[in-house]
Amino acid sequence: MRVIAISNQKGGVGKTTTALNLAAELAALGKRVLLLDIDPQASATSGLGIEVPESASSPSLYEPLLGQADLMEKIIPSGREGLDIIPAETDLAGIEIELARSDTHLTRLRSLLQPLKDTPTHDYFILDCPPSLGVLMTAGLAAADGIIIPLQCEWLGLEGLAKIMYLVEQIRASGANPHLVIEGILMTMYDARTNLARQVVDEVRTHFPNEIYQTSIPRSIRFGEAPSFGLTIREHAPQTPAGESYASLAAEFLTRRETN
Amino acid sequence: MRVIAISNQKGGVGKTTTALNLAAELAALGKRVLLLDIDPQASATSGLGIEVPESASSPSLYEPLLGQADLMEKIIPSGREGLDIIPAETDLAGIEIELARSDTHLTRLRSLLQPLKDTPTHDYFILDCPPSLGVLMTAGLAAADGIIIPLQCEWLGLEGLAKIMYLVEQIRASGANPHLVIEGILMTMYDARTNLARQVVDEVRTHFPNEIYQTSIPRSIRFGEAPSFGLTIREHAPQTPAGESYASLAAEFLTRRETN
Ligand SMILES: Nc1ncnc2c1ncn2[C@@H]1O[C@H](COP(=O)(O)OP(=O)(O)OP(=O)(O)O)[C@@H](O)[C@H]1O
Ligand SMILES: Nc1ncnc2c1ncn2[C@@H]1O[C@H](COP(=O)(O)OP(=O)(O)OP(=O)(O)O)[C@@H](O)[C@H]1O
Ligand SMILES: [Mg+2]
Ligand SMILES: [Mg+2]
Repeated sequence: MRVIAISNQKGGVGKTTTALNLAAELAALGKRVLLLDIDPQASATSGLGIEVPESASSPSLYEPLLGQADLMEKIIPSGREGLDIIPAETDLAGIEIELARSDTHLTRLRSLLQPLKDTPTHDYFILDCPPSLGVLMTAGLAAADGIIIPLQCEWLGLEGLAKIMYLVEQIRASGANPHLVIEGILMTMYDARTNLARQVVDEVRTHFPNEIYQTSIPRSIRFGEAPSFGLTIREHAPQTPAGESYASLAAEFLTRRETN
Repeated sequence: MRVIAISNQKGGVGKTTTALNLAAELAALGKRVLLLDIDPQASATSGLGIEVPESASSPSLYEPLLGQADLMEKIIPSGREGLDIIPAETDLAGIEIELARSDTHLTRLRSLLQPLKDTPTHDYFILDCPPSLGVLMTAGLAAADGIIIPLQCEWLGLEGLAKIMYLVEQIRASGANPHLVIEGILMTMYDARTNLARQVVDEVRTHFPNEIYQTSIPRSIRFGEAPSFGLTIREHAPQTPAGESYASLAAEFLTRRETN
């Protein structure tokens, strides 16, 4: 079982779109996948059209992170074969303050996931991280085996790359997660008609030739529409370049995994 | 002197683009404006091409928020007439953890800005807030007189609107800032060619007819390019619809101010 964090502190770069579509495509390829939504905005939960069942307790990771419930109890089906989810709720925002007051905030999520590695129920855990440099985001990096960095083909996106790379270095050096690797850098919202997009991709390919995925995700309004129907991109726009883009990412991701 | 927070917990919706361009346009209309970058990503600082002078201490709000320095010492010129800035640095991320441990984290920024209202040096303070539901974002809301909510014309953007409206309600009800008003909702990245954009604008106009600005900001690659040159949109693309869009927002913002 491998834990993959989809993370970049820059906002709106396609973290949630990547987390939910990669998770769905890995499941379509026969992997058992658990999507953990650790962003209090809960976009991954609503983007998949998940109706969270009414219950007395919080459906999110809130209680497990405070040691008040078992993580496995929070797993619910996604309606897609092979894909389960632990949803998020706005109460997760409160955890940032609660956890920040404890000295173990960095490794809390890691110690929650560690025992599940011995008797794995899933092949992959995919973490959708919030945009920030706060407690939930750093806990996600500390818990992950690998990180996928979605990167918008814009200048401000490029500036953020140095920061997330530095943060990964710090997490490794701190001893919280010495073996954290960069799974890959995914270029998102790529619009081939603009010079800016080509310049940014060239820049990333020059500096990070081994990390950048060959697959880039095209800018398409279909991605903006899909969450309003609670559908993955393949469900919403099958047989289109956008609809197939995350299937080709999943294939490339698995090929890298097998050869590394 | 009025403090305006540019805030929305959803990432990548145009908060920084709005903060720096609105600040520059208000200054061009003769107002004295201070832009406070309270996002550890420091996109507003780099987007204006600000070279932060080397110095022994941190140039950001870090020390003032901990009571270790005077806010006024951190003000530096932006190179544009009437526009000053307090830059951000990644060290601000550390403040989230430090402040979260104190019971006054919500009102720390407010009490820092309050005394400046009596002997104002500027007409407007514009706060560029980080994407999150964390300490710096809520402190920004508690410190503000009014909030401008940039909203992407996408489904996931619309979902975020209910959350930020609820958060404003909570900040008012908590007593931390009972008189916080919604200055306005700004539709950003508007692409008239897509149904989705028109549907989202119609939805917002129906539910918030008084808050939505008439001015909407068009989607344009020029906005992605401008920060790479450290230029405002008017400096980078004068006499274009994109280049003029924030000038018309500034005019609408001031007209509302004068009539309310
Ligand atoms: N390839 C794409 N082309 C066009 N729009 C896209 C693409 N990928 C995502 N989007 C849209 O862009 C917006 C931002 O994407 P998303 O919410 O996945 O980013 P994020 O990094 O998770 O944001 P946050 O920082 O708020 O968590 C959404 O409205 C989404 O529908
Ligand atoms: N109207 C627009 N049209 C096209 N691109 C835009 C527009 N406004 C902003 N952008 C680009 O979209 C990206 C996100 O904008 P920006 O960084 O201002 O958003 P933000 O809400 O401040 O993000 P964060 O949540 O990370 O703070 C940037 O690359 C910016 O250049
Ligand atoms: Mg997201
Ligand atoms: Mg910003």
